[in-house]
Amino acid sequence: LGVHVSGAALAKDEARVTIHGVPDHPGVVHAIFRRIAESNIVVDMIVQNVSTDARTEVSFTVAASELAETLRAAEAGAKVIGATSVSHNAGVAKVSVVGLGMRTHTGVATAMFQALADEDINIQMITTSEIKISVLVDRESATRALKIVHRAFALDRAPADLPRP
Amino acid sequence: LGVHVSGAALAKDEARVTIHGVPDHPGVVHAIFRRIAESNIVVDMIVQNVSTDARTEVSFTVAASELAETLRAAEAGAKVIGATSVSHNAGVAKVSVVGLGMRTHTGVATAMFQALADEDINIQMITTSEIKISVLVDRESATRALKIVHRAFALDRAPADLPRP
Ligand SMILES: C[C@@H](O)[C@H](N)C(=O)O
Ligand SMILES: C[C@@H](O)[C@H](N)C(=O)O
Repeated sequence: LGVHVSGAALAKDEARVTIHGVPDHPGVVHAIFRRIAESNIVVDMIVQNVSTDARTEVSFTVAASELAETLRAAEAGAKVIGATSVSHNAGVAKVSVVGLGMRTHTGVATAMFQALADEDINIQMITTSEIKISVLVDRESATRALKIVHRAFALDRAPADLPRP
Repeated sequence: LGVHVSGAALAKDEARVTIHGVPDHPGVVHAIFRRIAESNIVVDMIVQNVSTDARTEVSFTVAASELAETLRAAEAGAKVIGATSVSHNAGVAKVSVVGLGMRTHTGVATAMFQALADEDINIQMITTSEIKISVLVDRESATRALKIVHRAFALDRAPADLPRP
């Protein structure tokens, strides 16, 4: 693929929190995350897409064990900023593909998405950087998702097994 | 902060494309990105948040010079998957904070969001990994955003200038 996919990772016991109807003007995400940081909650993914009609959604993941406390902080934050509601999913997992030199990682993302699609695994959230593509899936699908991603990038074979070019 | 923020980066000439009303079932993002990969377009950020009423939005950024071709691929993909529309913004920039050991990067994210909020810079999209927090802002705000982030993390001082602990 012209890129070096060095590994795949799984964070199996995650929970996802989403604040809905977030007003889209400066200072708003800071107000949300200040509260969360003050509660000493470790946040993993943070995802925010563009707004529609001046409102957007901010989602983030935490360890499933931190969900209750996170929801308290999120609900307090949501009130202060005038967001409309908070939702959550207690049973999610993050599957990631890690690469070096993944500057043109479009092909890698496509291959990852294909692998999951072939297994009928639904992708709930996506976030990327040049060295990492992460998707959020249902926890029930997590182990199967990691396996299929390993297979798609030949990460499940010992170097000696790989076909010679 | 207990983490090592090693640098900040700016990608100034980006364009953002969003596919709206994306049906949320397996295979859909693969259908979108297969087309984009086949056009040899290099995609930078990919952001997808959770769905509402079985539909979500998929946004991604490309070099501004690739926008026209990207829109062709995105519109073709949107048709095929039954999405409702495609929107774009030709004048955006990605500002990132890069760190090592940013495992508890909630504090770093909060500090980054505060720096931008203090400058009244609006955050359009957010994506994170353990080593990188990226936000999309208006291109007009880009240079100012980079400067304020440098200052917030004392990246604009030579090591000799930093206060001794
Ligand atoms: C929605 C939120 O990101 C807002 N635009 C902010 O800058 O804080
Ligand atoms: C929306 C899109 O990500 C869809 N859930 C898929 O898996 O392809």
